[in-house]
Amino acid sequence: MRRIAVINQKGGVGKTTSCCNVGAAIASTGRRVLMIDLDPQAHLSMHLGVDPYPDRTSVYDVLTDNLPLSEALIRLNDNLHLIPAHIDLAAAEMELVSVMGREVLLRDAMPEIADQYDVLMMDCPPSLGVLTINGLAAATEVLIPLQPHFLALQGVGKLLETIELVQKRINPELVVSGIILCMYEAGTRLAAEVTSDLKDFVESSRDSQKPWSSAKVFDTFIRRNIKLAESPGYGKTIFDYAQSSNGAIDYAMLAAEVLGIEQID
Amino acid sequence: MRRIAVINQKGGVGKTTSCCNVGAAIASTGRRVLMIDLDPQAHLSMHLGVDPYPDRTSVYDVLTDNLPLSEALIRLNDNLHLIPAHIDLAAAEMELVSVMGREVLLRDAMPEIADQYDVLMMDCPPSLGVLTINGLAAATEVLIPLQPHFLALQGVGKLLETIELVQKRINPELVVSGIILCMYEAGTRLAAEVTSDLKDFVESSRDSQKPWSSAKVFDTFIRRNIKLAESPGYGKTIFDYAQSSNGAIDYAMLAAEVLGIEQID
Ligand SMILES: Nc1ncnc2c1ncn2[C@@H]1O[C@H](COP(=O)(O)OP(=O)(O)OP(=O)(O)O)[C@@H](O)[C@H]1O
Ligand SMILES: Nc1ncnc2c1ncn2[C@@H]1O[C@H](COP(=O)(O)OP(=O)(O)OP(=O)(O)O)[C@@H](O)[C@H]1O
Ligand SMILES: [Mg+2]
Ligand SMILES: [Mg+2]
Repeated sequence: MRRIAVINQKGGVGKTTSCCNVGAAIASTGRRVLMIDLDPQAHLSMHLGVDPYPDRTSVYDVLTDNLPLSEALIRLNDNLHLIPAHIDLAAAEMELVSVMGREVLLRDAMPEIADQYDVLMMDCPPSLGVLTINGLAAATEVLIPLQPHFLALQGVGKLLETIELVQKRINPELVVSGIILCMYEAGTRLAAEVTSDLKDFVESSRDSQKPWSSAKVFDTFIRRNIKLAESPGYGKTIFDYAQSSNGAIDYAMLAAEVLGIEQID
Repeated sequence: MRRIAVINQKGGVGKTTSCCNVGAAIASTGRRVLMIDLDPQAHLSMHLGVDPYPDRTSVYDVLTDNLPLSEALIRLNDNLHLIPAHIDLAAAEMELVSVMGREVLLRDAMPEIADQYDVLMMDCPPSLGVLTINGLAAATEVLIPLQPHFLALQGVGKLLETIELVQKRINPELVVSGIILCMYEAGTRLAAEVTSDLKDFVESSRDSQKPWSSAKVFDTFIRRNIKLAESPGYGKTIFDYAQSSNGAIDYAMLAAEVLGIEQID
């Protein structure tokens, strides 16, 4: 099972939109996909039409009560399941502060479902706290969505530092597989410059021993498309909401690239 | 002295861009403006060409060492001064956890400079932690930048709850003066719908006793403009970087609205 953590401590860069739509595109190929919403904001859950109402079982119960994943999951369709988030996750940071092995609680829940899915995707909150660390500890790989803006580059160093710490101390197999350029303003010099800086950086790490030494900047850029911003309001993926939009085209292409296949229809 | 906190716990919604450019436009009218960068990311400082190098005196020293504001400030021009941020602010949350009156440390530093400026603007990090609370405690009013997207509306309730708590327990004179629509995708139905929802909400609070009962949704929307994303990379305000761009036009109009005057040239 490929276990993918979608991570960036910067807010509003496209983590949830990417997790939702890449996951849905992968599921459309017949592969079995489980999504886990690790964000107290519960935006992935909402994006998939699952309202985080107060009594709903969620990943919060998995982390704080050892609830098995199978008891928290929701079947969206045959190939796409979701473990929703819950507002109580906001308190998890505090509640888990002195719990033994608090960074690996999610990883410990993995074995139960290891042979039931082909791909696991975890949407993380915009922070490097215990929820995101649980995502990193449970993952085999990291996808980093990024907006090609000057200020966006400033946070990448800290993010990579954290990934390296988790890889060294908790999860030796963790790698950064790729950087996703989101909200790409096509035709602007800024997007081209930032993209080129990122590619240089990734190239220069090729012979290093860093967890990002084999990372790529995906060739597929996700262009700005209002349909992508509208679809969460309907609780639908871009493919159910506007299947011929640029947003759907771009995310299908990106998912194909993530899978290493030609294309997804 | 009008003391304005620019606040939204959601990331990447335009807080820094708004603080920088509204502040600069206000200063261009001859009013004396002090900006305080309360974000460990130090994006406001960078936006104004001030690199947060390791030994620089900053607002961190004001909060943790009682350094007077006058000893941390940088004169950008005669009317525009800045108290920069510093990476060490990231540790402030932890360091201040058991300090008596930790929410009013910045407010306590205000008297020294009270008659030296006409407007104070504080750029807050994307969180509701101790740094943002210091901004709220030191402020007379709050500006809330917001991206007119569905998911953006989800966080507003929590933000207003926090503002109300601060107003009740720490700062009775605090009001929300306005909501700034940033990164406005003109001509889209989504932006129009979210804007209309926000206006309805604000109208319905008119007779309440809430701190937002006299808030307005500013008529000036800040349209998406790549120049606004480029200018931080040059350490310049939009007026120094691209004075005839839509970004400059919009922020000058918004600043005029904030001041309650006809226009700014
Ligand atoms: N390519 C795009 N074009 C237009 N809007 C987009 C695009 N990608 C995402 N959005 C919108 O931008 C906003 C931020 O995206 P998203 O929620 O995916 O970011 P995030 O990194 O998950 O944010 P957070 O840090 O709050 O979790 C959302 O309102 C989303 O609908
Ligand atoms: N109207 C706009 N058009 C295009 N780009 C914009 C606009 N406003 C802001 N940006 C860019 O979008 C990104 C986010 O804006 P900004 O940094 O002001 O948000 P923020 O709320 O301060 O983020 P944070 O939560 O990280 O502090 C930045 O790269 C900025 O340069
Ligand atoms: Mg998200
Ligand atoms: Mg900011």
